[in-house]
This record gives sequence, structure tokens and C-alpha cells, in this order.
Amino acid sequence: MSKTLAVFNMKGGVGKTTTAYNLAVGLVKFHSAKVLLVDIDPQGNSSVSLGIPIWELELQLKDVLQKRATVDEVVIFSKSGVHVIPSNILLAEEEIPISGLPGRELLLRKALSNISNNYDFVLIDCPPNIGVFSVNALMASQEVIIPVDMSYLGLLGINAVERAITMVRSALDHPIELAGVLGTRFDGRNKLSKEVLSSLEQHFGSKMFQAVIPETVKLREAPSYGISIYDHDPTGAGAQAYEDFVTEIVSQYE
Amino acid sequence: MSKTLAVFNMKGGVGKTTTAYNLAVGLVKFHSAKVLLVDIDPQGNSSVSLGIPIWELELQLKDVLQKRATVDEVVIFSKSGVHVIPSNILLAEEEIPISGLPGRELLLRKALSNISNNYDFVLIDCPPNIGVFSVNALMASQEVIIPVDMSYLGLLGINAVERAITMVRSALDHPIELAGVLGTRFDGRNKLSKEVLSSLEQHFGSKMFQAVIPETVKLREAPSYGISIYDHDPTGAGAQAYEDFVTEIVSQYE
Ligand SMILES: Nc1ncnc2c1ncn2[C@@H]1O[C@H](COP(=O)(O)OP(=O)(O)OP(=O)(O)O)[C@@H](O)[C@H]1O
Ligand SMILES: Nc1ncnc2c1ncn2[C@@H]1O[C@H](COP(=O)(O)OP(=O)(O)OP(=O)(O)O)[C@@H](O)[C@H]1O
Ligand SMILES: [Mg+2]
Ligand SMILES: [Mg+2]
Repeated sequence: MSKTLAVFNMKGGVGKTTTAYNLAVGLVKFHSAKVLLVDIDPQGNSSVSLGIPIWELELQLKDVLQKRATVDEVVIFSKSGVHVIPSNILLAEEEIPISGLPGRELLLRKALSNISNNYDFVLIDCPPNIGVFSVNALMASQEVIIPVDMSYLGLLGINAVERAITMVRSALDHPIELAGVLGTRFDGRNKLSKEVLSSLEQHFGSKMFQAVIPETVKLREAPSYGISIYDHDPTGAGAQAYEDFVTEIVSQYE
Repeated sequence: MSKTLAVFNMKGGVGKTTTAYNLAVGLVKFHSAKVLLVDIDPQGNSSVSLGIPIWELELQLKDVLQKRATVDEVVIFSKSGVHVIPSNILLAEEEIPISGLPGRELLLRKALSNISNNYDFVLIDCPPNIGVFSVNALMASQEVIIPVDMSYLGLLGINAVERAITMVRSALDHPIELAGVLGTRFDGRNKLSKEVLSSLEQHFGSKMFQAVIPETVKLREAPSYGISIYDHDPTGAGAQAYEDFVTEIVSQYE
């Protein structure tokens, strides 16, 4: 039974990409899952983090959304075992044209409808906004993962996220669920991290994932090698935390 | 002679807001400048960081862009002395309507044309994308400040930034200049920070600001008090670095 999860937060730099690609690889590596990662961010960061040279793409996600190509023609089998529908900056040029189309919020859902059953998990990495690409991701997903970083501006970002989810549920009539909120970039040495985490735990209760991702330079370096944290620093705190997070996700859906 | 500067980078969480509001306050505090900060990000982070309760706004930037209000009716005199045209999440709902208007890229320039001469500096805090709001900011600005964080994904973001600037110069025929690139979130304890900074210095040469902003929890805390780093932690490394940056900006334009 395939599960489609969007990794979403309008706030920038909170670890959406870091979470999306390390979750994807962890599901393959530790649970032998079949995983598709859809990169719907024109920055193409999750594609790059998986070792895909995005400046060389002949076909990409936008070609699927605009019905110029099928998923099969576009999907890349990354060396981590995760399948990827990649994007690069050219996706940004499609935002205004796509925003003018009838049914614009459902393009991704339709594109994935024939192939999501080939996978145990479809993960979608969103850009830092609530524009048409993020809305497509939410409309295509059963549940949404919200990474939140340990800062005041990060905590404030929860308001916009909740508003977007409410809009998808009511105005767009799609019963998306909250998979959970993941605390990221936690720096145990300062009070702010603990205070933000505690506010999130109070607000989200059992919807808060138990795993908390620490701030570690290893997580920041790994994308430069096109590999996951488990390959870059297998015994480190980042790998441990993301592996715990992967286990929580799997237990949630078995 | 008024100077309008956009603080721009498509990459999320690189310190655009932290730079925009601390630069604004520093210009007022240390150089007695008259400064207007325009928040064209629906997250409203720079407005919040200056102590403005954005959930209570009756009028905001979108009302000026849509010609429902004048700048005078919307501008707030924050307690730091910086004047602010604030935004909140409702700005996001204007993105698609505004994208459909003729002359959509010039709405902000027109709105500011009558009032920019009342200020020494007009600073514009951009959202993390190259959509219609960022383009409005670039079209309204003479120069652009690019904060870049010390990470691989941060370094990659430079490509999208250069592409956007090229597009504004050629397709939109606006001779925007690069004020400079500012290294942010520098963590002297790891090699990655030094390598990224050195790559940026090689690529940008004299366009790299001398100031480098360190990663410090004080910069992350200050927005929760609605104050600048100079008020939150006047003797700390963050305040020192931003004060140096403010001095560089002032020397560049006198
Ligand atoms: N726990 C962590 N420790 C150290 N660095 C991290 C951590 N999580 C993310 N980073 C780094 O911080 C930066 C921002 O993270 P990331 O790109 O994953 O966030 P994002 O939410 O996807 O950003 P955007 O909004 O631009 O899409 C990246 O350079 C990433 O490598
Ligand atoms: N030098 C620094 N040291 C510590 N924390 C920082 C530093 N610069 C920024 N931050 C924190 O990192 C987070 C991201 O910074 P900021 O919001 O300024 O970036 P941004 O580029 O404006 O993000 P967005 O793309 O979402 O608009 C914020 O919580 C901020 O307080
Ligand atoms: Mg990302
Ligand atoms: Mg910002």
C-alpha cells in the first residue's frame, strides 16, 4: 500500500531537503523499501544531494507536469537506490504558466497516479513557499511531514504551515493528514533550542516525532558528495537521529 | 541621494532577513540614516524582527501594490527608528492575481517612486524564490546584496541568483548592480565554512564584503525580542560583524 508524503514548510532552510533525501535513502537502506523522491523545488537540492547532475537534465519534472513526458521517461535511478524525478531552475519558469491552467493544483497528483503503486513510499521535497508547486505536492500527498528548526522565526513559521494545510483541506477539499512535526537543527548547548522544542511539543503533542535532528556539520557536508548522512558519517549523531526518524516513519505505516 | 538595495537569495534560511533588519537598524543607530525597510515576504519575518505585530495589520504592502492605499497610510515607525512597510501571510494570496497584471514587475518601483527620496536607504527583504515579489524587489532596486551561508547547498544557490540578476538586466532591461556578496552563518570551527568562503572569494573577488557574519545563537534569539543584534548582544561577535558590514555599506555609497 503506497504512501505519499510531502516534506513541507514555507520557512527557508529548516531542513526540508536534508530530511526528504535522508528519509528516502534510509527507507531503502534499512527497510528495503521502494522509494520515489519527487523534487518539486526549482533549486533541485534533493536531486543534487542524491548525486544527480541537475544542470545536465534533458527531461525533468516540469515536462511531466506539462504532459510532455511520462514519469518513466524522466525518472532517474540514483546510486542510493532511491528513484528520483528531478528538477532544476527551469521549473521556476513554469510557475506562472502552470498557475494559469485549470486544475493546476492536481497536475502532480495525476502524474503520479499511475506509478505510485510501484513504490512503498513517494516523498515530495517542497520549495520554501506556499505557491502552486507546494500546493501540488500537498494535493498529491496523503500526509505531510513538517521539519521545524530551533529558532524563533522557525517556530513562527508554523502559523503559515497550518494555514496552508487548512486551505488544502477546506478550499481544495483534500483530507491531507499531518504525519508529524520534526524538530531539526537542534543545538543542545543553547537554551533557545530547548525552548523551541518544548513549545513545539506542547503545541503538537503526539504529532511531534520522537527523533530530534541535531545541528552537525556532517549533515551540511554530505550533499557535496551526493550521498546520504548514513554513507558520509555512519556513526555520527546526524545519521543516528535520521535512522531513528526513518524507523518512526515505518512504524507509523505498518 | 537615496539608495535602494534588495536583499535577495532564492536559497532559504541564508540570513536575508537577519541581514536586512540588522543593516537597517545599524544604518539608523550608527550613521543617523533615514531608512525604510520594505518587507515583501509573506512570512513577514523582518517586520516581526523589528517588533511589529504582523497579525494585527489593517493595511500592509499588498494594499500599496494593489493601489488600495498609499505608502504613508501603511508605513510603521518601528521603535528602532527604522520605517517599515510590513507584510503578513495575506501577501501570499496576491501572488497569482498580481502575476496576471500588465506591468506586474514594476508595481513596487512605482509605489516607492514618490517616497524613496525621503530616505537615505530603502532596503527590501525578499522571499526565498524568484517569483513576482522578488522580481518586483529587484526592479525597484539600484543594487542587490546577496547573503550566502557557509554550506554546499548555499554555495550552489549562487547559480540561481546570477541567473535571476541576468534576467532582470536583459529581459527586463533594468541595469541592477551587485552591491556585494555577504558570507553568513560562518562557523570557524569547521573546514566547510572556510572552504565555502574561499570559493565565494575566488568567484566574486572585490564584490565579496570584507565582513563575515558568524553563526551565533544571539542572532537567532534577537527576533524573539523584536530588537536588533546591537540591542540584544551589543558586545558579541554578531553585533560586531554586522556593525562592520554597515560601515562597509556606508563607505560604498558616500
Ligand atoms: N541538522 C543539520 N545540521 C547541520 N546543517 C544542516 C542541518 N539540516 C540542514 N542543514 C544545512 O542547512 C542548510 C539548509 O537545509 P536544507 O537545504 O535541507 O533546508 P530546506 O528547508 O530544504 O531549505 P530551502 O527552504 O532552501 O528548500 C543546508 O545547507 C543543509 O545542508
Ligand atoms: N549568523 C547567524 N547565526 C545564528 N543564527 C542565524 C544567523 N543568521 C540567521 N540565523 C537564524 O537562522 C534562521 C534563518 O535566517 P533568516 O530567517 O534571516 O534567513 P532568510 O534567508 O531570511 O530565510 P527565508 O529564506 O526563510 O526568508 C533564522 O532563525 C535566523 O534567526
Ligand atoms: Mg530544500
Ligand atoms: Mg527571510
